[in-house]
Amino acid sequence: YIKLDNVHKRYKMGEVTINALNGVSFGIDKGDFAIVVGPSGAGKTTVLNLLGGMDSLDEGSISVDGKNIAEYNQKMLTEYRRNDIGFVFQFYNLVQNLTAKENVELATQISTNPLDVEHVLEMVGLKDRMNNFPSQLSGGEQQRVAIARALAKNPKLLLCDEPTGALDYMTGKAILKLLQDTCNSTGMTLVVITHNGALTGMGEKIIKMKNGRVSEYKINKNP
Amino acid sequence: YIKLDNVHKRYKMGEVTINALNGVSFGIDKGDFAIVVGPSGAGKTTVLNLLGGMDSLDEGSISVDGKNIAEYNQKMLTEYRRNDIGFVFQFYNLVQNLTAKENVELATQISTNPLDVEHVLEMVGLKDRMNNFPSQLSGGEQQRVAIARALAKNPKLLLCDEPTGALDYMTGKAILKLLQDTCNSTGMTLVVITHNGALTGMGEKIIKMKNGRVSEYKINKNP
Ligand SMILES: Nc1ncnc2c1ncn2[C@@H]1O[C@H](COP(=O)(O)OP(=O)(O)OP(=O)(O)O)[C@@H](O)[C@H]1O
Ligand SMILES: Nc1ncnc2c1ncn2[C@@H]1O[C@H](COP(=O)(O)OP(=O)(O)OP(=O)(O)O)[C@@H](O)[C@H]1O
Ligand SMILES: [Mg+2]
Ligand SMILES: [Mg+2]
Repeated sequence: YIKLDNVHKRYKMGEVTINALNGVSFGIDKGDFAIVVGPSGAGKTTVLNLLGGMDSLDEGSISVDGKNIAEYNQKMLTEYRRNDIGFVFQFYNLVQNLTAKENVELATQISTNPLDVEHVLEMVGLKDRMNNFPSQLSGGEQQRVAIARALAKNPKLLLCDEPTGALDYMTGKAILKLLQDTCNSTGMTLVVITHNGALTGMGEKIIKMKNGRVSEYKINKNP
Repeated sequence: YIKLDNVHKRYKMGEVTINALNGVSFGIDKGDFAIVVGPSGAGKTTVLNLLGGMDSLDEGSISVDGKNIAEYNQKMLTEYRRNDIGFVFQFYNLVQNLTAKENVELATQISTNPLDVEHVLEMVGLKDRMNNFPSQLSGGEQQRVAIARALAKNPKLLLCDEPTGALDYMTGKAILKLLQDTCNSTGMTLVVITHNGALTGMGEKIIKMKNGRVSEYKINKNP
């Protein structure tokens, strides 16, 4: 369903070239819960940004549902991001002058088959805070708004960049269970970057990255 | 050295009042490594902001080194923040159009006895990236710039809001060891918010928070 083949991404900074991705290849099946782990700077966010159609690669190919998205033009990428992808950003990217509820509504307005906004906010534990602005919320509360926003889109492919980074153990575990349950019940494909090694047992595919490459690839038959 | 006594902090939002802190009391000795843990929304960041002189309380007192900082006027608070405090923010707060090195230098220009800027950046593993801007750095690299900036000030009191939230296990552990070593060698007092329960063994004081209160307080004789 998802296939990265020898993907390279380079950043030129004067005389220095950073090889953010240096030949990344892996596959993910439809409906999988895939987990991406690795040290800081390994290239995890770069992989997710490419999968989400938010950045372009320098070499290689990325096919999603049979189509090489690396060959999409701007218009096709915009459609892809809007219709097929839900994205939880490492830095949340919430709209500061919209409330939590309005942030989630904004994302669902362009969705073909969105979930109920208030229900999703309740599922992430923010029922009483949905009328607050991001600046009135704690770090973990803001992260949960970002998660609700992506979930509510009801996308084919949900991409989460460290979705529990600001959450305590119990809240984080509940969030991952919510994501996993949604993945199992709706057939959604889920890719999660996490540095919480304790969670790798939950996924069908474990992709370990290091220095812009895949260092290890595990298939888990019984998550 | 640090004493919070029945501290209250309230946010009024229309008819609703949020009791961010609902009677918080605890003490920390000079040179301690204190760890604050608790669920998302418990009030941890609010406590740190008050300790750092960046916010004001509604009830109670906070004494640091014998002085009630809750009674400081604006000028005294500015001096306190500038000279005595190093702060690692939950959202980093880096200056986007200054490089990593310039961000750290900016903080040390107003310090009485700063550490060497390049040396501190090397200690957090960013020797090769110090001339990059925050937007050219991964999440964990940006977090490490924020840590270097606070450390380089060589403050009496170092306050860190989830300093390893975006770091993988190995990098995070190295960073906490660096903070602990600095605390032990310089006599600095260190307060760290973390939701990584595995790390609580490292501190002399463990302060567990829940719903705006201290739910548990442990003294660890042998960290
Ligand atoms: N715009 C950019 N310009 C230059 N280098 C960049 C840029 N964006 C990312 N990089 C570099 O590419 C490498 C991979 O970055 P990436 O953000 O993918 O890492 P990551 O695995 O997500 O790390 P973290 O766990 O710290 O978030 C890093 O060395 C980073 O500094
Ligand atoms: N400006 C504000 N206006 C209204 N409520 C606020 C404001 N700032 C914080 N709060 C609320 O106060 C409570 C405590 O917030 P705080 O940021 O201290 O939590 P925290 O323990 O740091 O949580 P996290 O682990 O999620 O970062 C939360 O319920 C939060 O929503
Ligand atoms: Mg990242
Ligand atoms: Mg916080």
